[in-house]
Amino acid sequence: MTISVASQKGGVGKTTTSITLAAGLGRQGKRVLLIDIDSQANSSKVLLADYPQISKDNTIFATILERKPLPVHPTAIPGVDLVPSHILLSNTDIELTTAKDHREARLKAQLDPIAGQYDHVIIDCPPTLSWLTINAFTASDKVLVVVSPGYFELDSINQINKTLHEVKEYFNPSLELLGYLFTMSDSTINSRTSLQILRQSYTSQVFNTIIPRNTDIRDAHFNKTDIFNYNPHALSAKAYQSLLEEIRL
Amino acid sequence: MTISVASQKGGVGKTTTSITLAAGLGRQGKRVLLIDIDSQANSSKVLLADYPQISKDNTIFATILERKPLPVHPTAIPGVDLVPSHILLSNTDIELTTAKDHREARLKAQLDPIAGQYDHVIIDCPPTLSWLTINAFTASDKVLVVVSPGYFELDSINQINKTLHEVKEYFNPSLELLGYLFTMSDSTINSRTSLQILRQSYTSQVFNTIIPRNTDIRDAHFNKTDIFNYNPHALSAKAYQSLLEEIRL
Ligand SMILES: Nc1ncnc2c1ncn2[C@@H]1O[C@H](COP(=O)(O)OP(=O)(O)OP(=O)(O)O)[C@@H](O)[C@H]1O
Ligand SMILES: Nc1ncnc2c1ncn2[C@@H]1O[C@H](COP(=O)(O)OP(=O)(O)OP(=O)(O)O)[C@@H](O)[C@H]1O
Ligand SMILES: [Mg+2]
Ligand SMILES: [Mg+2]
Repeated sequence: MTISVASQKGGVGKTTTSITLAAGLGRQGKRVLLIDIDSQANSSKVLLADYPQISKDNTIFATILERKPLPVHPTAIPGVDLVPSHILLSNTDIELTTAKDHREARLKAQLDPIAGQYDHVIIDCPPTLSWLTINAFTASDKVLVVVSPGYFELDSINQINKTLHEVKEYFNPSLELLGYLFTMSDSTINSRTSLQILRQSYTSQVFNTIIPRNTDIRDAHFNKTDIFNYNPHALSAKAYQSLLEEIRL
Repeated sequence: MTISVASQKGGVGKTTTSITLAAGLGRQGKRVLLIDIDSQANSSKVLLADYPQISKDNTIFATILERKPLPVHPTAIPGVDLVPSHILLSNTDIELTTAKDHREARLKAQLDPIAGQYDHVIIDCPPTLSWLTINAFTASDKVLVVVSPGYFELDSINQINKTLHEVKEYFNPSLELLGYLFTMSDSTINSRTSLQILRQSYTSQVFNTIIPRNTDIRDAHFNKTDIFNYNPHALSAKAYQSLLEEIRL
């Protein structure tokens, strides 16, 4: 299954969720491909020790802008490969505008031939609803929308739903929402209210599993590793573990 | 003075800082224009009660895509006007690509004629380094870069510096960094380490004022108001107050 992890709202935990799901699945013995399509390249910088030496032709830049096969790199996590991103990806919208081909399907065209080698593909999306996110959705079976506490965060769901429906109508009829994941939950009234509003508005589509705010996650990223490797007993590691069980990937 | 509040990293506090600085200056009796150039329109939704009824022709969409004058709306905060954003702004990169004019200066062209009516102009930027951020930087005197604790957040400074220097070289020679604002500071080792790294790397350019993580901020946004109006005694309100004194606007 190919899953896009998305939200237009910045800083809600898209990269964290992508890395953690990929690592969790890899540790279960599954073959996983993590695709970083955000020009910040946060997933790439955590999982590829030699990321700074990688040229743009060896990143997803080559696939999106030059329609070349996906450059796949092994990572230190058992079973997990990665297609890294590149800062020049931020020029994609500009480049794709005048493309004559199906610009929404550049990722899909290169993913389809290799997807069979993996049990799961996870796509870490940028905090925008640009051609990159449209490419990710066109290549995906499901979208996992990440929401953290707050007014802006809840408000962002409307727009991502519109984008999901547009891609489903025009480019990928089988695209479905996997669910809404509530992250960075804390003990404040604001967090509880946010979760309540989310559950009232979207009921069955909200995962039962909640990811707590847990500084171990940030520490894991500083150490360029995933939370299972950094501290498997961390509250957030256990929560992501139960999310994997809930999604039954 | 015109200040862009920016970072490619999502969720670091750009919108919060923009709203709070504008509100703080307004309460000091200054005339302030807040420009929302992020298609999420978070600043707009907090400060304009009638935002949902506003058509795209009455937002910055008209300025950026149709080169019309900036639509200025009064807000409930004394002295603060707002130019709202619109979701269709997310198509800007696509639209501006084939523009024959100076596409980096569409905002500047319409801001210059009215900037004199205000003591300060603040621009809330999106979490991307696209034509919208380039327009904001081209129209600005200074850039305030927001950083919250974490590896991704610290890493994002390199790229925003590159964009600042590119705009300075090609479009706006007088553009300068105002400084780095550390926000959402908490009592974790990770937060202390992040601040230490920031201060070691950028020393004199880091504001002395630190903004603490403080749930009152999120509550203020839920109540569609600024922190000074919601709880002037909140830790974060006092911190933003001391930031205003430190910047001496
Ligand atoms: N459950 C959590 N508890 C505490 N910190 C977290 C948690 N999840 C993520 N973080 C931290 O919060 C910050 C934002 O998370 P992350 O970068 O994954 O979000 P994102 O949605 O990918 O951001 P962007 O929109 O910039 O791509 C990071 O510093 C990350 O380490
Ligand atoms: N000092 C703070 N303490 C606690 N919460 C905060 C603080 N500053 C901002 N927030 C909250 O954190 C979230 C992210 O802040 P904000 O939306 O201002 O960031 P942003 O950089 O504008 O995000 P984006 O990249 O999506 O534009 C919001 O829910 C906001 O209410
Ligand atoms: Mg990310
Ligand atoms: Mg914002």
